[in-house]
Amino acid sequence: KIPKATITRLSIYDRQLELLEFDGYRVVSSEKLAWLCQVNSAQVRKDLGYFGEFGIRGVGYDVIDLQAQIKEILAINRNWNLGMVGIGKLGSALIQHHNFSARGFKCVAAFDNAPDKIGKRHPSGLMIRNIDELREAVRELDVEIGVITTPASAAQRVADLLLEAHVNAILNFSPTRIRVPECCLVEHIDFTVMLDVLVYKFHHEARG
Amino acid sequence: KIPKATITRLSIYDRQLELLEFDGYRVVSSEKLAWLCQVNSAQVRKDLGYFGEFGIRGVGYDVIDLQAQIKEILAINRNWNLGMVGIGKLGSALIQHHNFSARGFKCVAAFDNAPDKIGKRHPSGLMIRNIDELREAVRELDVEIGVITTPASAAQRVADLLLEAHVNAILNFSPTRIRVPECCLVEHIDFTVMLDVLVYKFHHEARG
Ligand SMILES: NC(=O)c1ccc[n+]([C@@H]2O[C@H](COP(=O)([O-])OP(=O)(O)OC[C@H]3O[C@@H](n4cnc5c(N)ncnc54)[C@H](O)[C@@H]3O)[C@@H](O)[C@H]2O)c1
Ligand SMILES: NC(=O)c1ccc[n+]([C@@H]2O[C@H](COP(=O)([O-])OP(=O)(O)OC[C@H]3O[C@@H](n4cnc5c(N)ncnc54)[C@H](O)[C@@H]3O)[C@@H](O)[C@H]2O)c1
Repeated sequence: KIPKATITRLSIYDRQLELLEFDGYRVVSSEKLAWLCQVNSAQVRKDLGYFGEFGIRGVGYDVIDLQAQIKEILAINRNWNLGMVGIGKLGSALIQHHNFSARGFKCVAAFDNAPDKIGKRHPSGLMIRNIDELREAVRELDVEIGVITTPASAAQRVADLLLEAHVNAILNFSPTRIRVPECCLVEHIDFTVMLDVLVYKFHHEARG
Repeated sequence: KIPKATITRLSIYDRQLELLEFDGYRVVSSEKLAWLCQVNSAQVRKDLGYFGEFGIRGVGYDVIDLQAQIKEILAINRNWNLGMVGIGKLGSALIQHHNFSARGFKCVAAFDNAPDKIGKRHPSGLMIRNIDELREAVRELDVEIGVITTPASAAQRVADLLLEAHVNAILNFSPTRIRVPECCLVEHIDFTVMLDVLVYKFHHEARG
């Protein structure tokens, strides 16, 4: 079983490889890739080692090939259809976030329950639908991942509706734990976790 | 040197302990805490082991004491003053995000460069200031952490201004790498990394 930390790092390696390619590099050593990603090079080799033999000992990795291999591992060569629920400030920002679409995630449906939002066209071009029509829209647009960006009080209800509509992968941004059956995968996101990381490092580096 | 993954998990343990306290639990075993946090119990004991002796062998941890100890480790007993730059959809959502303030992070200043936003009061009560006044505002309000929620094209310039104003800890949400000197700490956030994790698990669990 691949550790979650490895998956997260693979995604970080992939982004750095994209930037290296953009800057004109053809080859990168595990030491340099590790330094760019703020991990040690043994970790890079260990993470990649789960998936096979990459690169040339003593030389490094081909920047373009390794990206393709990692993208395949991350199953993001294909497009994933997202449905966003709760088109407030956060939902709206996410729909338009550049990296979303750049990495094969396409927001194909947007849902809300506010009368003044339903039926309006979002700046991205997406029509905001009534959450009551979730089931039909999921079927029609083949929504695979549900993203919850509603207030905490609405989150469990929205999760239940997504599950009823057979959306089994959920990304939850609301600050509450949602309960789902075993067939469903939930990733919870809270940016304040990254603030904690920053604060800890800052606190400890400041103390010396 | 404490691994970053440990810091992230400590923050997750802390949240689960808060929920346990809310549900009336006084003690939790490392097995149960591990299960709630989706890690194995050896990892929990290893992470906490970096910081000392906690809990009672064979019994578990005191839910309230362990929270206090972890919060102290995470240096979030005290308040950290944030300055948000770029009060668009994402910046606005972050200012009002419940968990921010619940964990000792207080947004004390908001900056933008759009004439129709400068001088306006944000719904949270915060006055949106001109980014040109960053230096004075940082000194006056003791801003410790800068949060960049501008478009990618503005991010490096904003980082330079924060550094000039002696803000040495930056949380960057824009989809671009910013360059900073050694004295500055940057955490980059891209929630598409979590989408990658979700997709990988989904892809691999679906294949069986
Ligand atoms: N994870 C993070 O780091 C993070 C950061 C910022 C905000 N948040 C959270 O994201 C959520 C959204 O924040 P926001 O600032 O965009 O809020 P918002 O109030 O601007 O938007 C919420 C939207 O959800 C809609 N909604 C409410 N109930 C609904 C329902 N039952 N079905 C469909 N739509 C519904 C509302 O009409 C509104 O459009 C909040 O829970 C907030 O705490 C999380
Ligand atoms: N990290 C993530 O997961 C994630 C998710 C969503 C959005 N984003 C990113 O966050 C950023 C903001 O997204 P948004 O949808 O809120 O955009 P937005 O256009 O709604 O807001 C951007 C704000 O920045 C202000 N601004 C521009 N240049 C500035 C400058 N030089 N100084 C001060 N303020 C300036 C604008 O006036 C505007 O208010 C984008 O870079 C987007 O790609 C990241």
